[in-house]
Amino acid sequence: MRIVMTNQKGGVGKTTLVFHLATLFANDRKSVLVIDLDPQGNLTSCFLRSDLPPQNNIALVCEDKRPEPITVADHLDLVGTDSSLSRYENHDPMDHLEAIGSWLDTTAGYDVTILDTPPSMGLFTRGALLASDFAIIPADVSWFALKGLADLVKSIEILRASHQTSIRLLGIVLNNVQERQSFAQETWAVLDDQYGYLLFKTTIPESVRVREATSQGIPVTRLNPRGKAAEAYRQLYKEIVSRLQTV
Amino acid sequence: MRIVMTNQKGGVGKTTLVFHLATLFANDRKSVLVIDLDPQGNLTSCFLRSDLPPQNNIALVCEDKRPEPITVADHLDLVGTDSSLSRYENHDPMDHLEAIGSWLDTTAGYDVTILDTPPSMGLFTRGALLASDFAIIPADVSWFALKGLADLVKSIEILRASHQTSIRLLGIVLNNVQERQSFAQETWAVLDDQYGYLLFKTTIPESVRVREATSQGIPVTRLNPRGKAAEAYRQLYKEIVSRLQTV
Ligand SMILES: Nc1ncnc2c1ncn2[C@@H]1O[C@H](COP(=O)(O)OP(=O)(O)OP(=O)(O)O)[C@@H](O)[C@H]1O
Ligand SMILES: Nc1ncnc2c1ncn2[C@@H]1O[C@H](COP(=O)(O)OP(=O)(O)OP(=O)(O)O)[C@@H](O)[C@H]1O
Ligand SMILES: [Mg+2]
Ligand SMILES: [Mg+2]
Repeated sequence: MRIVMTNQKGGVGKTTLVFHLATLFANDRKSVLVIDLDPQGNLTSCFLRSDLPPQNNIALVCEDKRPEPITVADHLDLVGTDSSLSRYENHDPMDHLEAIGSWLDTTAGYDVTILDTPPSMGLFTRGALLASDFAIIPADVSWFALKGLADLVKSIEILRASHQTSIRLLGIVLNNVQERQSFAQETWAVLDDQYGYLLFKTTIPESVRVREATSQGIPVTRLNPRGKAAEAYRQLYKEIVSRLQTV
Repeated sequence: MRIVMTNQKGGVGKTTLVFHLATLFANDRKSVLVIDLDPQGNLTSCFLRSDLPPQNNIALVCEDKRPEPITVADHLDLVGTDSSLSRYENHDPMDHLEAIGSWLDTTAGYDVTILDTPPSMGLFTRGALLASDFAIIPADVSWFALKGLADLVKSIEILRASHQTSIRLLGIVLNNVQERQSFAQETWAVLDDQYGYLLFKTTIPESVRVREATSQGIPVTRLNPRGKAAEAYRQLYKEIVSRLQTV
């Protein structure tokens, strides 16, 4: 089962969510593969403090070679990336679009694969959408992120129809929610009206501990297990697992 | 004089900074042109609540046509964009890279032109860097944004050397700074050590009023003029103007 985390809007929490969900699946004894498709390599830097060895770089699929997963925790393997990936972003899109999917088809044996994408609708994001079963869209409670949502939901639909793939939107997660924002309540009402069941009930609160966690490469569920953010990630994980069982 | 706001890291505050600096230059009776090069069209949506008319879209430069600026406030014109721009992102980069600069050369008469870019190092960001005199890099106080800074500073240098253009880094602005983050003090010390004079002294505090401002299309300097965020933007504007006079 493959899940892609996507939103063209920057900084909404895609990488942070992949980092936490991957560790929660692995804690639950699922065998997990995470893939970093963002040339910034933020997901890679959550797991590895040193440079990524070339044989573990997803960029290899653009050269018709097979990247090797690297074990970063119990039940958790990574195929990462770095800025070398950007030299393929402007290549002729068609030849690389299918590359991610066809390589993934050779990596049997994982219960869950989670793909992190860059903040764009470019080649790697579209390749990841075509190769996945489900998409999760993180959004923050801001006018910019909400404005882009309708376009994003539509373009996932269009991609699915034009390539006859099975990608489905599993849901939208509100991240970085600040309690004191009256604006958040109003926005929630608008979202609920527009997206209803697609919206996960669990929202992830804004918490300085989350920022500290990603910078230390330790999930907040371990750094501050009784805090509100850790509780929210565990709650969201349960909601995701139950949705996966019912779709 | 042309300034480009850039950072491949998403969500660090590029668009919000362009929106506020453009209004501060215009209030100071400078004639200002702002250009939106992000297919999300976030800057455009700060100024226009309705759809952008096709003749005001920067995408026209990729068809060898001339977009028309639209006046959105006193002394402030916009050439905006929307998702139609993304069809050019994967075109053969070389023919569009120069298009932005050569069109800008025909739009004489503005004191200041400010370009907003998408969170990537793709075609439009590189075209904007080649066409500008100065770059300003907003960063938030996070491991991800700081990790990418060195790469970004380096790639601006490389672009300048390989295309013999005059682009120079005017400075780095820390945005979304939360007082209670002890992490911020530590990070500031590391940044000061690494970037020294490149770092603007003024930092922009995290403030819910800023989020509300962009969603209403009213700068925080008007929405909440005596608040800490408005004060910081005015302070930063003074620092930018004085740097422009001394470089
Ligand atoms: N719940 C949260 N509370 C506080 N900070 C958060 C939270 N979630 C994410 N962040 C912080 O917000 C910033 C943006 O998050 P992140 O980098 O994961 O987003 P992204 O969507 O992956 O960004 P990009 O578009 O650049 O890929 C990071 O500094 C991260 O630490
Ligand atoms: N000082 C601030 N205080 C609070 N919120 C802020 C501040 N600056 C920006 N924001 C909010 O943070 C979010 C990201 O800002 P913005 O969209 O301007 O960043 P960006 O770098 O342009 O993002 P992208 O990479 O998607 O283009 C927005 O919701 C904005 O309202
Ligand atoms: Mg990311
Ligand atoms: Mg922006």
